[in-house]
Amino acid sequence: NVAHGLAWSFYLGYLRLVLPRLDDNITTFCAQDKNNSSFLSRGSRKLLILVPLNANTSHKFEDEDNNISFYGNLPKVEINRAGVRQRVFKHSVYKVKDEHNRVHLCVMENATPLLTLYGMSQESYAGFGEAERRHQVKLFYRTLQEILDHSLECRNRYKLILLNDKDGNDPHFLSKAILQHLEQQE
Amino acid sequence: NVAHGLAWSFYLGYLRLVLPRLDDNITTFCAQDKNNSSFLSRGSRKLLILVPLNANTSHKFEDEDNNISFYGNLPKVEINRAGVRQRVFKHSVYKVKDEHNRVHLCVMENATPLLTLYGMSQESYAGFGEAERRHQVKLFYRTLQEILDHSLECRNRYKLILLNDKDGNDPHFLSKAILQHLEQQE
Ligand SMILES: Nc1nc(=O)c2ncn([C@@H]3O[C@@H]4COP(=O)(O)O[C@H]5[C@@H](O)[C@H](n6cnc7c(N)ncnc76)O[C@@H]5COP(=O)(O)O[C@@H]3[C@@H]4O)c2[nH]1
Repeated sequence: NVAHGLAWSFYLGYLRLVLPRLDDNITTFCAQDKNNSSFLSRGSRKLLILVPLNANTSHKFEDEDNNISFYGNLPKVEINRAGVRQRVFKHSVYKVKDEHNRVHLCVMENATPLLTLYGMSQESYAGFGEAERRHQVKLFYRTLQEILDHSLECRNRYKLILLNDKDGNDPHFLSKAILQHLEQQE
Repeated sequence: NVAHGLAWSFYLGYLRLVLPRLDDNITTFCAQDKNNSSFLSRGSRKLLILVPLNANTSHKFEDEDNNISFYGNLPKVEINRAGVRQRVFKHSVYKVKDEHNRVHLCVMENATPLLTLYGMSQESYAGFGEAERRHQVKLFYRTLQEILDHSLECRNRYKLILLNDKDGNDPHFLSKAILQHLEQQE
């Protein structure tokens, strides 16, 4: 089952390495940030992991929704991995504007393994259609949720956000979905 | 099948992005290298991808075999991926000494997805034993070989090296295996 392995890969090869260091990285970022923006007043100190059901993840959120803008990158993490010296891991910080024009800061990214599911559904001999891909995305989400629930090192350091397909042509579908999840945790 | 998805992920999310740029990166590295070492006289301009059958990949080759030493990192590649701005990809260059004490330069790393296979066999509820893991490594190797054979962008830019288990306690098992493959291509 492709999704099963990708969820484990995402946890063992990434989340387990980066989530324990996230809070310190945010603290360093705030200390260095000249605008003195605060993650605490509005936003989240957890990694928001977006899981779009259609698996077609964008590479730049601001192209999808202009209420989202890139704010900066957290300090990079460097780890020796499988023969690659000082492999770099970093997260991007985004500003998300709500309907009252207030700004929320959050660290977020799409779940990269979804790009593999999408890519496989495009390659004819990977043996993978669009219906199967959707099923695999749901399986990826459930498996990842279960793995993270059992993980002590990652507890309270992430938020998994399953995104339904865009409804119609709402240009602020993405920011609204994110803000809804940010409010839920307060 | 876990290995099937991991092979596709390794290709779609990594090799397909980095292999086309490898030769230029090596050229830049040689130009900047004060020692003026040459990849052309002895060594390889292909990415050596090591696939150890026991999946227990080391993070530092020199810890395994002191005929191998870290030489430097190629110029980093930065790509916007799934919301991570300027995600960094880099390869490490190693010096490998042969039995006549001559030095060969090569770009190599362990196939990172093997770390996932190894990790899964250690987590009790991933549902994965050691015998199954070995089978998955072979399946990973065969699937990856087939994907790369079909890939125009990656042609001639890599060498897949399947490593059997260390025979006994040969401290130079790894360097010998690599050198054997380097000679094969001449
Ligand atoms: N040697 C090596 N150097 C790299 O820079 C690299 N980047 C990816 N990979 C391997 O390629 C495949 C596809 O990667 P993808 O990004 O879809 O999944 C990745 C991705 O979802 C997440 N991840 C890993 N590193 C990062 C990172 N730096 N930023 C964001 N996500 C990351 O965790 C998954 C597993 O990572 P790895 O277990 O290291 O192996 C990957 C994987 O087998 C790499 N392998």
